[in-house]
Amino acid sequence: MPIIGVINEKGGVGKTTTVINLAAALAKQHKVLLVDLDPQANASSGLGLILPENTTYEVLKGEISARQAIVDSNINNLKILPASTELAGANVDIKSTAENMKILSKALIAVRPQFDFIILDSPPSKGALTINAMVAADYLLIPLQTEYYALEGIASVIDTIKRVRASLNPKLDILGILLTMFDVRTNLSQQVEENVREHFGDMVFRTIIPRSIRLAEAPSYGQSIFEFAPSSSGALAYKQLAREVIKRAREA
Amino acid sequence: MPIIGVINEKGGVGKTTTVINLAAALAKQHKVLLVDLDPQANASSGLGLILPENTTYEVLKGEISARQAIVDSNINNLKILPASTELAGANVDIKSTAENMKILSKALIAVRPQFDFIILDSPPSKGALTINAMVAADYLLIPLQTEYYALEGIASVIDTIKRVRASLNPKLDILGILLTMFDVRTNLSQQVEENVREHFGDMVFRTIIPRSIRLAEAPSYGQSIFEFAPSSSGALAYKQLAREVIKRAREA
Ligand SMILES: Nc1ncnc2c1ncn2[C@@H]1O[C@H](COP(=O)(O)OP(=O)(O)OP(=O)(O)O)[C@@H](O)[C@H]1O
Ligand SMILES: Nc1ncnc2c1ncn2[C@@H]1O[C@H](COP(=O)(O)OP(=O)(O)OP(=O)(O)O)[C@@H](O)[C@H]1O
Ligand SMILES: [Mg+2]
Ligand SMILES: [Mg+2]
Repeated sequence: MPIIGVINEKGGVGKTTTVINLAAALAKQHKVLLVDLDPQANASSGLGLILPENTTYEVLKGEISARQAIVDSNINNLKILPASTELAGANVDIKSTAENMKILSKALIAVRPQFDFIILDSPPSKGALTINAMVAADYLLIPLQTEYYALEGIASVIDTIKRVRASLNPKLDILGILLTMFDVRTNLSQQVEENVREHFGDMVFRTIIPRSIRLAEAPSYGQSIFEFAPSSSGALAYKQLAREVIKRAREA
Repeated sequence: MPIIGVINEKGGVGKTTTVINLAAALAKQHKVLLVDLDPQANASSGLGLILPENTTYEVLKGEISARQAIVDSNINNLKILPASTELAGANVDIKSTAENMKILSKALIAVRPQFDFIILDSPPSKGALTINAMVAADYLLIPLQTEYYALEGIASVIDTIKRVRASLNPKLDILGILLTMFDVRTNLSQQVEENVREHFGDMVFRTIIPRSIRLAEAPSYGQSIFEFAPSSSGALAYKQLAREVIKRAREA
């Protein structure tokens, strides 16, 4: 089963929120591993993990195996390979050689058979951590906030993916572009949606994630949207996304 | 007069929106230079500059002087040193030596006397571009989205600032923490405000930037909020912020 990287160099577009809630939705019927590659460690803290002992930093430095760093989350069938702020050093420490961009991919080989899905969260940059995620992944999911700067930046994201596919990971494919923080009350969201569907057609998920304050409140309780507000618009949208992701991963 | 860096490693908290609209507000009575250090080049495109010839990339590599890259914006008294996507290479190319972290600071020495304020936009990371901004700056303004992950990350931002002050830029001071995207309808924004004012007291600007769709629409027209929607809540807030920034910079 697939490794899905959730990436976008643009900041604050809903990468972490998508990783946590998609992973939680998939965990209802599948065994899921969430890997946090962001030095901000939002995916780890958003699920209630604070200052974990072993993290992706030690795994990327080759000091411990992925198995030693994986811990349970408070959600059944969802395990986490957490991050810590020390990971910021990795973007500097890891020289950008082709070999170093494959560290994560190699580290996950041993644990991959235990999971049906592995979901990777990445920082808002094109640095070594994000490239490691793109090399380890089979598919990439690109969250796209329905606003001007995020739309403008999408071409650069696609360009980086093409370059990684050509040089480091030939099997890499785009699972889809996910519209996030969609506000039905504004023209801006609708204009961005029209524009994106026109340019990218079927690459765009049918599921749209609405702007919903419940999604922003859930991480302060260390919960996914399904524990925090199970009948909110955000919960329904991520449940629908999970169905669409399973369908796309199967058909690929 | 001061060089103000607008920084926060957390993505999407309103750094670029603050840089553009604060610079535009200050330009009503002062000569202002906006320096775009973000490879996404959002501050450049948000003011209508597309694919500029000379950018901060060439300046940081020492190929041209800052003066050669500075161009007019469509706003009186506001000039821009634009960015381009090639800047992403700088985060990798520039080896993190102390000397290299001073490149921007040195490049701005020659042009500094022409301006009353220089405002720096930076990417969502702790890489070489952001450190260069922190070394060149006299003051830092930290936009803080009133949501959980942004609040959680503030300690790491302050920590990075202390380390840069101790090793590379002893004069560096925090001008203030700016609450952004404040939504009066939600408890989350109010809880974050209470929390931040309790911890950081007077360091927090009195001005709060409300969530306003007009601020998100303006960049698609290449305009600041003052040309796009001069009587909107966003325009009033950034005008007030400019007054508070001038007062803090004078009193420091
Ligand atoms: N659909 C949504 N509705 C409302 N708020 C949301 C939604 N999705 C995310 N948020 C909130 O918006 C902010 C940004 O989202 P998030 O942190 O998930 O983005 P990110 O892309 O992971 O950011 P970064 O680039 O810093 O890693 C967070 O405070 C989050 O709680
Ligand atoms: N006060 C506000 N009200 C509504 N929307 C806002 C506000 N401030 C910023 N935005 C919008 O939110 C998004 C994120 O803001 P912006 O791009 O300025 O953040 P940033 O910190 O510069 O992001 P990055 O980390 O990617 O550089 C943009 O689409 C912007 O138009
Ligand atoms: Mg994130
Ligand atoms: Mg920005």
